[in-house]
Amino acid sequence: FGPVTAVANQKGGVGKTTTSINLAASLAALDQRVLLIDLDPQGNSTSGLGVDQQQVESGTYDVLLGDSSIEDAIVKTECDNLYLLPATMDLAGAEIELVNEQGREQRMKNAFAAYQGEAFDHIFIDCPPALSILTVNALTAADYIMVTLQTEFYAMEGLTQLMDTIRRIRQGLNPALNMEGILLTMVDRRNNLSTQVEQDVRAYFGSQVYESVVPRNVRLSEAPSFGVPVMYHDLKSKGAQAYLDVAQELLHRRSI
Amino acid sequence: FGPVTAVANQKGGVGKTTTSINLAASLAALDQRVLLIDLDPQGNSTSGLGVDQQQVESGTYDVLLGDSSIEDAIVKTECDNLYLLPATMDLAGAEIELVNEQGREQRMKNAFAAYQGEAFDHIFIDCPPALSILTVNALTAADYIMVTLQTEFYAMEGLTQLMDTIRRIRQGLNPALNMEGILLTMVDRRNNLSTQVEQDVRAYFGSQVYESVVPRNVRLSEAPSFGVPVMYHDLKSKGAQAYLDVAQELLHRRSI
Ligand SMILES: Nc1ncnc2c1ncn2[C@@H]1O[C@H](COP(=O)(O)OP(=O)(O)OP(=O)(O)O)[C@@H](O)[C@H]1O
Ligand SMILES: Nc1ncnc2c1ncn2[C@@H]1O[C@H](COP(=O)(O)OP(=O)(O)OP(=O)(O)O)[C@@H](O)[C@H]1O
Ligand SMILES: [Mg+2]
Ligand SMILES: [Mg+2]
Repeated sequence: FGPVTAVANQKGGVGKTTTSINLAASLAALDQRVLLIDLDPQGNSTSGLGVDQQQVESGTYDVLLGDSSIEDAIVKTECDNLYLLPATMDLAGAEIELVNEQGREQRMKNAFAAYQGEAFDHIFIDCPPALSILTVNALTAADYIMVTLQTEFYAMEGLTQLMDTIRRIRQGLNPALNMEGILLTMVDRRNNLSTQVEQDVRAYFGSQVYESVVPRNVRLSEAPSFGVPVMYHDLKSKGAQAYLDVAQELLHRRSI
Repeated sequence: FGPVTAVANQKGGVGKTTTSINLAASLAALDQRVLLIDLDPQGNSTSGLGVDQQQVESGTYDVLLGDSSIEDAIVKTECDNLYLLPATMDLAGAEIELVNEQGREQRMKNAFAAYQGEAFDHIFIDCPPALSILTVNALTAADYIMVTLQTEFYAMEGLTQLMDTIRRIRQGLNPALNMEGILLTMVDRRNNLSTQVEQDVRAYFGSQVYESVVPRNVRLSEAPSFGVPVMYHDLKSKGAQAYLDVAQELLHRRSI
């Protein structure tokens, strides 16, 4: 199937979707075959890539409930080499429906094991803002976790809870889960708080923190309204360039 | 007990906690007796008011599971007239623990009905970023829902899902749930996208949208690191003044 990276953080609005879409698109532009899985009932990765949730026949929900294979639910996006497993509205009900099921945390992992299609170079999972059964499914199935971190007080505070969860998953459901790294998002170096948080996080987590950071850049928040990754909206923007840097750094970190 | 307002939006990072804390504190400064209930396992309203989650004996989790009354779990904050029902880490487990319980959606409502302490002029519930059992508990127990809306594309897109949920709650669990209004947060009138979203939302929702808006203001994101509402961090800031305006507008809307 290919190496799987969960993009996760239970804190809301910290750039999980923006990173999933734009990192996936940047790697696809570097000739990698990439699959993005939208695991958030909000379906932001789906709409951010111009796919209409209402038109989707089967998606992540159907795969988790065992009603569809991954290869039947995947759709091609307008970007070469970039594929999407879309989220539909019924994903909001999956949390409650899975709770009494056997092996509820392994549904995603089992679906990956059953995959029969062409392999991918990278698979990303855009997680919802909660340490819920959906996110636990992603962390159980993933080889790597990438934590997107907005340089703000509440986001930094939530890191402890997230690191505890990662440790617990490693001890039980997925001993092979690696820390891909912490990516700082919406960085504003003119702002003392943002700079302070960046310094604190680098002091504490060292080389686990990506060198590349994503600056606050309005082009990033405009792109989803056109249904395209930022590089197709404004390639020269700081946002697009930042995600190309992040993609290069990921490839470099994986090759060491 | 008093009028209850749930501050909700399943979209993450749209200012639910920032609004809960600063609107509650502004009303408390206007001599209203206010209770803030932290219903988010992240516990941001708790830490944002300087209360240490580790030191808390019983909190929202214990109230939902029926192990504590509200009056036994409430703590005083450093602000006059402002009380807090704190969140503890075990609240993260409440979602799964409640799913098989009888009347799982009515836990909060039942706890309000059983309240024996002194009445409040206003009660706010800071909701987590999900349309989960916790949020449904808040919407079932509330008299009003205030939707905080960041002026961004994904946030606007999520409104449809949220309005559907409110409609369903009104038809079933809580016919008395009123729309308090939509409060625009992190507004940046120099930014075309922000201005466009504001215009679209006002055109569609009309007078349901608060006149007062909350501008993006760094003092608002600094205040939680000092454990105080923004008016105690920088009263003259645009953020503090904005929430005093919001408090006045809420009082005005309720009196009509
Ligand atoms: N670097 C950036 N510069 C400017 N805006 C950004 C940036 N990154 C994200 N945004 C915007 O901030 C908002 C939050 O980002 P996003 O939705 O990607 O976060 P998320 O963690 O996926 O949120 P959720 O927790 O709701 O899933 C979005 O409106 C997005 O367009
Ligand atoms: N008007 C504002 N100006 C500047 N920063 C703000 C403003 N409102 C909120 N923030 C900051 O933006 C981030 C998100 O806000 P907040 O945590 O209140 O949103 P939330 O909806 O409660 O998030 P979650 O979905 O995780 O519960 C926080 O770091 C907060 O300090
Ligand atoms: Mg997202
Ligand atoms: Mg919050």
